[in-house]
Amino acid sequence: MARVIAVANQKGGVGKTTTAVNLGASLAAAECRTLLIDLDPQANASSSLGVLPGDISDDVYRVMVGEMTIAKVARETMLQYLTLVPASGDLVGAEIELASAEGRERILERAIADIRDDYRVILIDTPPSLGLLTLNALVAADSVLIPLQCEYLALEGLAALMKTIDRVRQSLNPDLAVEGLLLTMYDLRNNLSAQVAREAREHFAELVFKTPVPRNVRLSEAPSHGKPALLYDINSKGALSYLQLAEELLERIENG
Amino acid sequence: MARVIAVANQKGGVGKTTTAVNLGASLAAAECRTLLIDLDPQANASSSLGVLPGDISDDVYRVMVGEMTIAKVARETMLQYLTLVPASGDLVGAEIELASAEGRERILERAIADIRDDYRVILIDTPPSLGLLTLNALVAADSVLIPLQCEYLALEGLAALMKTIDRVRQSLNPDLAVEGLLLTMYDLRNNLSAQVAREAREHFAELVFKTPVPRNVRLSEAPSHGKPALLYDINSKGALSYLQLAEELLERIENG
Ligand SMILES: Nc1ncnc2c1ncn2[C@@H]1O[C@H](COP(=O)(O)OP(=O)(O)OP(=O)(O)O)[C@@H](O)[C@H]1O
Ligand SMILES: Nc1ncnc2c1ncn2[C@@H]1O[C@H](COP(=O)(O)OP(=O)(O)OP(=O)(O)O)[C@@H](O)[C@H]1O
Ligand SMILES: [Mg+2]
Ligand SMILES: [Mg+2]
Repeated sequence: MARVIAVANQKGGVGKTTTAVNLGASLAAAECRTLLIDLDPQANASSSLGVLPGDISDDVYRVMVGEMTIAKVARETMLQYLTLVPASGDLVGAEIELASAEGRERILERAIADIRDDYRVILIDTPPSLGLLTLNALVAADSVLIPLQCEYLALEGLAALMKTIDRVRQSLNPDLAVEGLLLTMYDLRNNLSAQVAREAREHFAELVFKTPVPRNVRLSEAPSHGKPALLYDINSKGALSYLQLAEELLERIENG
Repeated sequence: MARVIAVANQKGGVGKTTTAVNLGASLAAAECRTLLIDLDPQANASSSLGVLPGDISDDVYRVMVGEMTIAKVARETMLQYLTLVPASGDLVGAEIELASAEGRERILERAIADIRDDYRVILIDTPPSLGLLTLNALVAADSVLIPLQCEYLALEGLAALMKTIDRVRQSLNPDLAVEGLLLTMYDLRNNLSAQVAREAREHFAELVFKTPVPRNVRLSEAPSHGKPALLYDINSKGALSYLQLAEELLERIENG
């Protein structure tokens, strides 16, 4: 039975997609059967794995409007143990189209139930907002992995996100846990990163992953080659930190 | 009669708020009467100017639901020629509350019409999505200033944004122009920035502002002090680049 993890934070540009793609790839490298669902109309997770909008006819939009199952739209990636449910621009319309649908918050949860036993981990990349798509991910998930960019404005947004998680836990998904906070774009050269990291560890203690992800240009170059960092430059600090994160996550999952 | 400029890009974390705040402050330093409207529920532009959620009772949410005028919620900042319409978390609910309101795309346009003659420039900071709040900004605006982070994934999102601008121009705001593309977080140390800059200038030529904004830690430190960069560290590369951008923008506006 898969562990379903939503990668979410309404603050933009904090490393949600970079984390979903590279953590997914690192779990696959450890032969952990992983499904990555791209639930962002920007479809950045899809293009980071070399799947461009023109390549696909069936994507997660068809799942959200009930026309197709996940099994039907899921596709292989260059990594044996990583499967992708791609997104496309069609998804932009989903939030409006589904706004008045019956059980609109549980569409993804129902779709995942069919294939849950086929994977060990299911990761969901979400858009930078707290709309219906992100809500579907939070309802379908066992836990939320929160990328926290080591910047002041990113720290500010955490309170609103935690409030939203609380609300979802009270009304729609009582078991929703916080998988952890991941420090991203940690820049050893400046004090701001160290300050934000210190504040996060003070407030959230054990919830903060021991592995910080450093700012590393290889991580931002890899998407233009349609590859995760571990296939683009395995020796880069970025690739190594996500391999380490995968190990840390698997340990947390095994030990419960 | 003010020029109304929406600062927009659905890609997250590209420098929308940093641009709205620091360009606004730089225009004010040039004694150009400027209004900054924070239309993002994250309220980052408000906190970057030292206005925290607890400080305000009336914010742009009250304008969007028709309870108050802009004149009533606008407040002074530490800069004489810069006035702020703050945001608060209440704005999160606005997109859902207004979804079925009559003339929901023109609420901000109507509110701005009352005070348009009091300012020379009106800047609108928008959230990282193409929902009703951003749509209101695009309908109310004369032009769109597009911050373009010098990263591959940010370049990818441009086509979707340009399509949205076209659609708004055809249906709701025929005169909507592109004010320009602003290269942000330009990092001289890596090739990716240079490559993205070259591609942007090839595709968009004159539309790209001559002034690039370099990656500069002072820009990301300033918000934690509640000040724009020019009051936090006037000699920093970040502050100087936004002063230069303000000059370039004023020249464009004067010369039509
Ligand atoms: N550790 C890192 N080092 C350097 N660059 C990074 C790192 N993590 C992410 N990036 C780059 O920063 C930008 C933002 O990251 P990303 O797109 O993953 O964030 P996001 O939270 O998914 O954004 P959005 O809110 O738009 O969905 C991207 O261009 C990405 O390549
Ligand atoms: N030129 C720059 N140099 C260094 N840091 C920057 C620069 N511009 C912005 N930043 C920092 O990068 C982060 C993202 O910028 P900002 O919040 O302005 O982007 P945004 O597009 O408004 O994000 P959102 O999509 O969440 O609204 C912030 O922490 C900000 O302080
Ligand atoms: Mg993303
Ligand atoms: Mg912003």
